[in-house]
Amino acid sequence: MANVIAIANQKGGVGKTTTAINLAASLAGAKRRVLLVDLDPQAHATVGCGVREDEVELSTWDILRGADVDGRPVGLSDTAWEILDGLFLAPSCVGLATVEQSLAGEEGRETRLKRALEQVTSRYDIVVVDCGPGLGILSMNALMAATEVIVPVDLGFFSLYGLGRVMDTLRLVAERTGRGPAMHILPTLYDTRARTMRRALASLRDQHGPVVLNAAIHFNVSLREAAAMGSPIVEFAPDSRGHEDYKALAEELLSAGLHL
Amino acid sequence: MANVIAIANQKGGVGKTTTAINLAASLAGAKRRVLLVDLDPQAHATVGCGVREDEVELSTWDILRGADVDGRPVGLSDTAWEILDGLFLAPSCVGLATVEQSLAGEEGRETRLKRALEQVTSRYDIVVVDCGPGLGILSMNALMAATEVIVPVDLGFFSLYGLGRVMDTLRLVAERTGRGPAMHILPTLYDTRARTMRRALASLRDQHGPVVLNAAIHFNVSLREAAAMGSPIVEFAPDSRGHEDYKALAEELLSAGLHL
Ligand SMILES: Nc1ncnc2c1ncn2[C@@H]1O[C@H](COP(=O)(O)OP(=O)(O)OP(=O)(O)O)[C@@H](O)[C@H]1O
Ligand SMILES: Nc1ncnc2c1ncn2[C@@H]1O[C@H](COP(=O)(O)OP(=O)(O)OP(=O)(O)O)[C@@H](O)[C@H]1O
Ligand SMILES: [Mg+2]
Ligand SMILES: [Mg+2]
Repeated sequence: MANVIAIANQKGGVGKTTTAINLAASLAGAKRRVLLVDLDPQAHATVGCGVREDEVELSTWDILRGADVDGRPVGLSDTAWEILDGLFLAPSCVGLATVEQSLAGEEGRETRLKRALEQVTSRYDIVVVDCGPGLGILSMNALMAATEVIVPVDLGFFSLYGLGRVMDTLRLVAERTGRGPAMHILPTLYDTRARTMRRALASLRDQHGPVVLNAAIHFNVSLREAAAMGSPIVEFAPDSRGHEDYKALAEELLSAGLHL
Repeated sequence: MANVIAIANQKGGVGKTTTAINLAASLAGAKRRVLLVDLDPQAHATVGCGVREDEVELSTWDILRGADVDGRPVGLSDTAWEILDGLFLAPSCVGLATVEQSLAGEEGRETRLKRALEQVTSRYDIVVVDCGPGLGILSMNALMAATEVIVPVDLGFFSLYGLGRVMDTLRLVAERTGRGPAMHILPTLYDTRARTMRRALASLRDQHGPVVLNAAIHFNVSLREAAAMGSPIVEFAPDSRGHEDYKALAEELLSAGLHL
């Protein structure tokens, strides 16, 4: 079973996509074969890797709705674009926004991604799934398939306030699957000069202990600029703080024993 | 018909809630009677106004699901908490997260808020609706009821990229209702020292002209701290840049002829 890392938090704008793209690229840089799955109808992981939405033919939308190609169901490998050595992307498209309504009431709608991933576990060592904001059917698909969940938190009041809701959802997933994903909290957008943020990080560590990763992602303009250039930070600015931080995150996860 | 201003953008973390709370408070400061409606299951406009979720009895969830109180349907005034002179809040609760599934397929599910607002237009001059991220049934309820839509944009690549999607949705609303809400783009989290943001704002104004408001909300730590204290910026830090910016926004909207 490949490691499946969901990047999820219902709070918007906390760095989920930035983390998904750059963690996946850093893991590929550590010689793992990585599949980045874009499960957000906004398709930001897709455009953040330089893939244009109008060039995408098969997407995660085709996976979740059970579309066919050449008389057989579309598989994740059919959708995959090569982004870097060892990094492949299963792109999203706007059709994904209709999943909530089109799959409402369907049997097994929350485990469609999990079943699609079981078909490709021999090809990839690690799968990273970018979720959009909210905790609807798309995020549930990611959480039901995940072995680990990384919850980015921007150390602001609203995002800290919402952590309890994320943990409730993970408990629900554990009840349904019998073994919930391991949760890791990742501090992001961290501006060390801001006293309130330094305090927020200290109290986060007090409250949640080892669930909070040692790695913290600092506020770094290169990460914002890399997104605009459609390229992971390892390509756009390999000497930047942003790249160092995501490399450290990849190393921490690999040494913590992602079962590889 | 009261002015109904929806604060919406499917992109997460662009300052929707911060704008909803502080614009509503600034409009109340200009002697209007204002109702702030929290339509996000995260309930951030609710806690950002100092109301605890566990103290909320009737909420926007009761409005949308058509609950009864004393044998008649719950109205928005039944839910309202007084926050400041002239500012009232219709709080949210976590039950709102189930709306997508529980109202799926129901007749008129997208106009429940509009119908509830028609009952209270004599009590309030202006209604401000905070939407969560995404463009599902909750945001559609706000857009179908709105006379104006403010779209906060944090001048980052992902948020600019997603603007087209918001405009497509507003065209859809205009087709369904015959008169779509007027759209205003509000630059937020603006750090004037960042060259990429100065350029992004200039190109936003080139591309969208008068749709972009003159007012821009600068990055201001007091806004972040006010949220943590559960208080609008006018109360927490009346001399701050954040308060000045939201006062200027309120004045621009009032002088642009919100029909009052
Ligand atoms: N460490 C960082 N330093 C500077 N900017 C960052 C950092 N992480 C993310 N950003 C920027 O902050 C904004 C929000 O990040 P991002 O879009 O990755 O969040 P998200 O959680 O994926 O948002 P959504 O909820 O819409 O999916 C983006 O403009 C991104 O470029
Ligand atoms: N002008 C500003 N200056 C500094 N911080 C800000 C500003 N506007 C918003 N923030 C902070 O940025 C974060 C995101 O803002 P906010 O939660 O209002 O966005 P949102 O669009 O409502 O997010 P969501 O998509 O989750 O509803 C919050 O921590 C908030 O306190
Ligand atoms: Mg994202
Ligand atoms: Mg919000």
